[in-house]
Amino acid sequence: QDRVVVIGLGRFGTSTARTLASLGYEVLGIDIDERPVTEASDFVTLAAQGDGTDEELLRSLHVEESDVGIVAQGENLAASVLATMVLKQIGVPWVISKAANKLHGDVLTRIGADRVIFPEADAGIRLGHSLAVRTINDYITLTPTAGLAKMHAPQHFIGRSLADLYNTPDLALSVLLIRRKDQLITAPSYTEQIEADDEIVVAGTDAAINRFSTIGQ
Amino acid sequence: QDRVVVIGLGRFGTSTARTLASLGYEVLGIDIDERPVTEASDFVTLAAQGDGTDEELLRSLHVEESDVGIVAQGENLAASVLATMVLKQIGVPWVISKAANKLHGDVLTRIGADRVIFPEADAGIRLGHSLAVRTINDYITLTPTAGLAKMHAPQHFIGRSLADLYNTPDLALSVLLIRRKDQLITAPSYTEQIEADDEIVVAGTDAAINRFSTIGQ
Ligand SMILES: Nc1ncnc2c1ncn2[C@@H]1O[C@H](COP(=O)(O)OP(=O)(O)OP(=O)(O)O)[C@@H](O)[C@H]1O
Ligand SMILES: Nc1ncnc2c1ncn2[C@@H]1O[C@H](COP(=O)(O)OP(=O)(O)OP(=O)(O)O)[C@@H](O)[C@H]1O
Repeated sequence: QDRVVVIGLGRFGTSTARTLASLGYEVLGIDIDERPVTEASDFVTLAAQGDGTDEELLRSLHVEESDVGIVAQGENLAASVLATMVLKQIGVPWVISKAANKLHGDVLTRIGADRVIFPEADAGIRLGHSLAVRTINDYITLTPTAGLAKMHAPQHFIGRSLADLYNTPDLALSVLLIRRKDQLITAPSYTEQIEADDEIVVAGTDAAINRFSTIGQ
Repeated sequence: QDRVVVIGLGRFGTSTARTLASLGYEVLGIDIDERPVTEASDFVTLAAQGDGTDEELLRSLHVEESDVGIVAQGENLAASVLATMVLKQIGVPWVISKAANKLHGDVLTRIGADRVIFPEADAGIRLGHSLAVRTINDYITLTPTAGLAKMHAPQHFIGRSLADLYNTPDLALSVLLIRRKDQLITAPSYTEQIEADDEIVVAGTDAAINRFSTIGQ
């Protein structure tokens, strides 16, 4: 059972702490404000109020025994950079830090963050790609021009088979998977018929995904 | 060519505006602060400094002719709620608003937002699921217990075929796709061999994804 420390319980830090706790990790949450600490105490192993850049505080909580550290400050650059530095110095083997922009990210990488993430920038990219097709509700970038899109089955797909939908010439797109309630149908056959409330995962360019979603309209 | 207005050019709004502009949309960006407006003017069709809740300002910029409106404030609840309301009142057909938490989201839905998104919360969920396997660099939730993970091919996979990797009993997981440079190999055959720098997209439970990533180690 891995131990994870999350320093900074803002929107992102709280969501990460909550997800990790639900997946069975032992989670220690730290924030300088009392309010997020009280909220997190409902779902993490231990929630402590204090300054995440203070080495003495971290050692008193045995943070150096953590397997992973997550530094979740974006707007407060000093706290982000100092907390990342302290975690690496006390020996946390894997530190993931959130950055507000590329320069912030470069600083974090240079001082030893093992991974830097840009949650807001990623979300903007995801939304940008999913605007073309209203039914897209998630997206993963694969190449500069192609990606994976998860879409709610459009109304005009219901009752049609994949063979029907694939019948369009020059469609550079693959249906990778259909989620039907809690069942995953991977590499679906041509005869598979789309049902209401199916979710479809496809891979292709934005243009191909856009064309695919309008077949049969 | 769809016209999109983005009100609020923080980290998320700027990333969305930039992605949409690169995909060929006509993008109008509005922010109350001068700095993000100057930055956005390099890549959007028009960047304007002003209050996104001011109907007169929006009409002077012909915002009612937009196809989509994106309201990108999280911390400033009043601006988020009022801008969403004004966009719907002046007739923008599709409004997507960012929310900081569930209650904020409920208010936005009730006043007419067509879609509500929670970028920071989503990012926390994604990170939580990808901690188990260090090489996971993106994740889409499919069901409460299963998802799609994109992972950098681990060192110990290189040179092995999928038949080799699948040879593990009771592995409830599918390899949906391999990305090799700019090429997408969908429904890869059993004889396909993993190369360095491949990215692999798999579908399964966290536990199955975790076990899969350690095969051959
Ligand atoms: N030195 C510190 N030690 C611990 N927690 C801190 C420290 N400084 C700031 N925080 C906390 O970190 C959290 C997130 O910080 P910040 O506001 O900088 O980031 P943010 O990018 O706006 O967060 P989010 O988008 O996730 O809400 C806040 O709850 C804040 O109280
Ligand atoms: N009334 C308004 N009209 C236009 N822009 C506004 C208004 N109020 C705030 N903004 C701008 O919206 C942007 C984002 O707002 P806010 O800080 O509330 O959200 P945030 O969730 O912290 O943003 P992000 O996480 O994307 O950086 C800021 O650049 C701010 O200047």
